[in-house]
Amino acid sequence: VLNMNNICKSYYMGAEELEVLHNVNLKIHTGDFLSILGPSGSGKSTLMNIIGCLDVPTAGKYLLSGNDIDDLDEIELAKVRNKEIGFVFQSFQLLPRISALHNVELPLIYSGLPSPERKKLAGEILKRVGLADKIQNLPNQLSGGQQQRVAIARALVTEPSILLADEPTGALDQKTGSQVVELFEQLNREGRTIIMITHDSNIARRARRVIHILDGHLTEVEV
Amino acid sequence: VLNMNNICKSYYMGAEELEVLHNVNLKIHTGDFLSILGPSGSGKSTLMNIIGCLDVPTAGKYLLSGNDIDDLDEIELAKVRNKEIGFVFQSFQLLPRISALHNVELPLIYSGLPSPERKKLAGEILKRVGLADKIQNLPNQLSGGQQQRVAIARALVTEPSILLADEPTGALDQKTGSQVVELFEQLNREGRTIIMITHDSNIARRARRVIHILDGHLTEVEV
Ligand SMILES: Nc1ncnc2c1ncn2[C@@H]1O[C@H](COP(=O)(O)OP(=O)(O)OP(=O)(O)O)[C@@H](O)[C@H]1O
Ligand SMILES: Nc1ncnc2c1ncn2[C@@H]1O[C@H](COP(=O)(O)OP(=O)(O)OP(=O)(O)O)[C@@H](O)[C@H]1O
Ligand SMILES: [Mg+2]
Ligand SMILES: [Mg+2]
Repeated sequence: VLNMNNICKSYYMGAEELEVLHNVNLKIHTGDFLSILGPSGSGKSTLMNIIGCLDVPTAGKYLLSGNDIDDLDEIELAKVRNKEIGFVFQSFQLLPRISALHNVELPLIYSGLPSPERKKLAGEILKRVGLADKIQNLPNQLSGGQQQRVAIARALVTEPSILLADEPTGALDQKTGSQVVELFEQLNREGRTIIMITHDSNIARRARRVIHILDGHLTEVEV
Repeated sequence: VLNMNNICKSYYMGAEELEVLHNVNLKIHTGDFLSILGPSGSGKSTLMNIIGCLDVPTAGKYLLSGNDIDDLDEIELAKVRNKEIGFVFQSFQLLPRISALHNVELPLIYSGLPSPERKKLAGEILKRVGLADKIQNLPNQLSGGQQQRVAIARALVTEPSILLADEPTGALDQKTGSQVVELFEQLNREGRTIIMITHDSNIARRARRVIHILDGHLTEVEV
């Protein structure tokens, strides 16, 4: 479903160029459960943003569901993103002035679902991540790990075929983090593709494929 | 240096009251190295904010360095905070429009240090957390774990006698996280008091005292 060929990514700061991803080659098949491990600053979020079509590579070919993303304009890219991909951001990116429930409902508004159904689906997924009694809280009325779980619920509410999770358990204790991974395992059994960045080798081990990244170079490790 | 007696803390949302800390009793001595473990939503950050005088308890007595914080007004509280306490926030709280170096220099500006010395001290601590080549980057030009390390550097640059760190390794890989804890261990050998919230039992074990928190109740565990 996803085929990256010699992907490079550079950031530019003033006159300086910093190449962060060097000729990354990665094939992911529908239904894969993949984890990406690597030190801080090694290029994981950069890679994830390109996989999720939130950023474009500086060079190389990226085919998503058979579409070459170079051929897609902004509108088509947004359509692919909203329809197929659920993204859990490393920094959560919740809207600060609306409740947990409204944050999770947001992606369903874009897909045109009427309000009673939206509230029902959003409430159910918030319950599944253990936040049934926090749905009316604003983000600043939630703990760090509760905010992270709202971000996870928001990514899952549209039932995406591909879930991209950037350090989804970073703010969670062992038990709560394990419950989140159980949720991902269940989604994967339903046939969804899961790509998870993590620093926790216990969490990484629960995937079926493990990719290591070091200074923007990938190596696959036998699981 | 720190004595909490029957501390309670409630949050109010509209007409609802949620008591998060229930009769917390905690004594911390100068030079202690303490870690606080507990599930997401159990009250760790709430407790840390009261310890760091960023929030006031709803009931109970809190003596910091012999001062009853009830007797201190806003200005005196801020003075104690800036002089004695370094705080690493769970959400980093970096200023987005200034560089890593300027973010770390900020606390030194309040203490009236001239610019060349400030830049030197800020540059040194950023080097110690592994960010020598990132000092001019803005926060959104840094990875999650790099932002966290800037927040750690900012808390340490004033050489506080008490360091409060709320999940200081949450965004860091094993090796980088361990280097940060080594830095804390060194500061503790110099006599500084370290209080660290963490979800990682490997990290917690490196402290000399371990406190568990569950639903706002504390228990101390033998290390
Ligand atoms: N907008 C940017 N401008 C310049 N450099 C950037 C930018 N964004 C990221 N970088 C740099 O690119 C490198 C890779 O960043 P990235 O966020 O992908 O790392 P990461 O593997 O996700 O790290 P972490 O585990 O700390 O989140 C880092 O050294 C970072 O400083
Ligand atoms: N401003 C607020 N208003 C209402 N409730 C709040 C507020 N801040 C925190 N809470 C609630 O208080 C409880 C404790 O929050 P706290 O941030 O102390 O937890 P925590 O132990 O730090 O969790 P985490 O490990 O997820 O960071 C949570 O259930 C949270 O929803
Ligand atoms: Mg990252
Ligand atoms: Mg917290």
